[in-house]
Amino acid sequence: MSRILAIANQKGGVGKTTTAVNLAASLAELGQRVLLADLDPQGNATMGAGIEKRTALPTVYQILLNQVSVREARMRSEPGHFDVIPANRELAGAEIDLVNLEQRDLRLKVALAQVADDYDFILMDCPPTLNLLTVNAFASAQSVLIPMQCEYYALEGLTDLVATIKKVKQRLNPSIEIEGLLRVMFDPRSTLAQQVSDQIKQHFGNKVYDTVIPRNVRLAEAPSHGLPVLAYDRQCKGARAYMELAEETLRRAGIT
Amino acid sequence: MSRILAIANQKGGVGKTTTAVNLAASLAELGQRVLLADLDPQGNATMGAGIEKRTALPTVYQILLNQVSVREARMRSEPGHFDVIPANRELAGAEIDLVNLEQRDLRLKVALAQVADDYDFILMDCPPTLNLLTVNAFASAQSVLIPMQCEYYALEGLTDLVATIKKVKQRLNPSIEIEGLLRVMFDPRSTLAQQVSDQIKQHFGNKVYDTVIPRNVRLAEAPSHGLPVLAYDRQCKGARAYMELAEETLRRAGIT
Ligand SMILES: Nc1ncnc2c1ncn2[C@@H]1O[C@H](COP(=O)(O)OP(=O)(O)OP(=O)(O)O)[C@@H](O)[C@H]1O
Ligand SMILES: Nc1ncnc2c1ncn2[C@@H]1O[C@H](COP(=O)(O)OP(=O)(O)OP(=O)(O)O)[C@@H](O)[C@H]1O
Ligand SMILES: [Mg+2]
Ligand SMILES: [Mg+2]
Repeated sequence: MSRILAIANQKGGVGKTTTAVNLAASLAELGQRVLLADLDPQGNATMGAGIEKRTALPTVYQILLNQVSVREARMRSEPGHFDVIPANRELAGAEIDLVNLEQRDLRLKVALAQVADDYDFILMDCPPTLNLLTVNAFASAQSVLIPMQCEYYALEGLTDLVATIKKVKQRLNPSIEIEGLLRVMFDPRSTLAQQVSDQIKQHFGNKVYDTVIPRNVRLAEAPSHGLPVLAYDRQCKGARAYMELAEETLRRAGIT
Repeated sequence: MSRILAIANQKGGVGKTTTAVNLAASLAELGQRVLLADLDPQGNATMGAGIEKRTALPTVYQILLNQVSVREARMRSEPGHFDVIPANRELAGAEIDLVNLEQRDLRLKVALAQVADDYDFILMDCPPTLNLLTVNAFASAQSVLIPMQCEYYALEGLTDLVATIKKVKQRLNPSIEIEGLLRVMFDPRSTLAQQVSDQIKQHFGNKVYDTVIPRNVRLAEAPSHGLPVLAYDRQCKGARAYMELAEETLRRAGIT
């Protein structure tokens, strides 16, 4: 039975895709069978895993419209050693296409259930908005990993994110929990970052991951080569941090 | 007649809100009458201008549902010396509420037209997604200011953004243009940033603003005090860069 994890935060640019791609690759490195579902019309996770999004067909869009199964749409990320459900800008139409359809919130959950036994982990990279795509991810997930920058707007946005997770818990998925908050692009010399970090520790306690992802330019360079950072520069600070996160994820899941 | 500018990029965290709030304050400092419309359910521009989003009512949401006019919803940003149409998470429901309504793409344009003579500039802070809210902004705007970080995913996203602007130009607003691309959080020591900067100059030519916004922590601190950076620390690099941008914006508009 796989662990299904949504990687979400409606605040933009906080490291959701970077976390999704590199956690997937690091878990694969530790012997886990991983599926990464890209739910963002930007298709960044698809590209970051080395797959050309513009020619990918079918994508998660066709899965949500019940036209194909996950088995038919999944592709292999060669450099990452995990499977990917690709996405591209066609997905931007999903919100309007799905809104009047049956079971619009549960389509992804039903589709992923068919392949649950093939994987140890299923990760979902969410778009920077609390829309039907993110709700589909929350309806499918056992828990939510929340990447966040330790800055004001990202802190501000947590209230709305937690409120949305609570609503999904009541209406669609009673077992959803917050897996943890991951501090990303963390600069220990910044007073603002320290203050925000203290506030989230106070509020979320041990839900805050011990692993902290530092700002490391190699993480920003790797996707331009279509590579997870482990395949781009395995000794850099960013690669080591994501390996540490993968180990902490396994510990938290009781797998060691 | 006011100049109406959409500040948009579906890539998250590239400095849209920081640009919207600080360009508004800097234009006001130069004697312009400015309205800032917050179109993001995150309500960051509302908070960054010093207005409490959680108690703001009516907001842009009621304007889009044709329940109130802009005159009834606008508030004053005391520290910024500009007017604001506030937003909060209630707006997240707009996509679903508007989708089956008449003139769903033109509601904002019609509402803003009623106050066009009150302002020299109307700026719109867009959410990190190419949805109905952003389309409403594009339908209302004469041009689009595109903040961007000089990194791979942001570069990647320009294709989809330009394609969306073209579609709006054909269907809804024949006069829309790209006003310019603004390099934000620019680190001149980074080779990646230099490479991406060269690529956008090659592709967009003089549409790339001369003004470059450096990474400056004061820009990230100011919103936690509900202040534009001009009111928080007017001598810092960030404040000076946005004043420079305001001057360049006036030059480009033929106002000096
Ligand atoms: N730890 C890091 N150090 C340096 N750069 C990083 C780091 N994490 C992410 N980045 C870069 O910061 C930018 C934002 O990260 P990313 O795109 O992963 O965020 P996101 O939350 O997925 O954004 P969106 O909201 O658009 O989906 C990207 O250009 C990425 O390469
Ligand atoms: N030039 C800068 N120097 C340092 N920090 C900055 C700068 N510009 C923006 N920031 C910070 O970076 C983060 C992202 O900026 P901002 O929220 O303005 O981007 P955005 O594009 O509006 O994000 P979203 O996609 O969520 O709407 C914020 O925490 C902001 O305070
Ligand atoms: Mg992303
Ligand atoms: Mg914003």
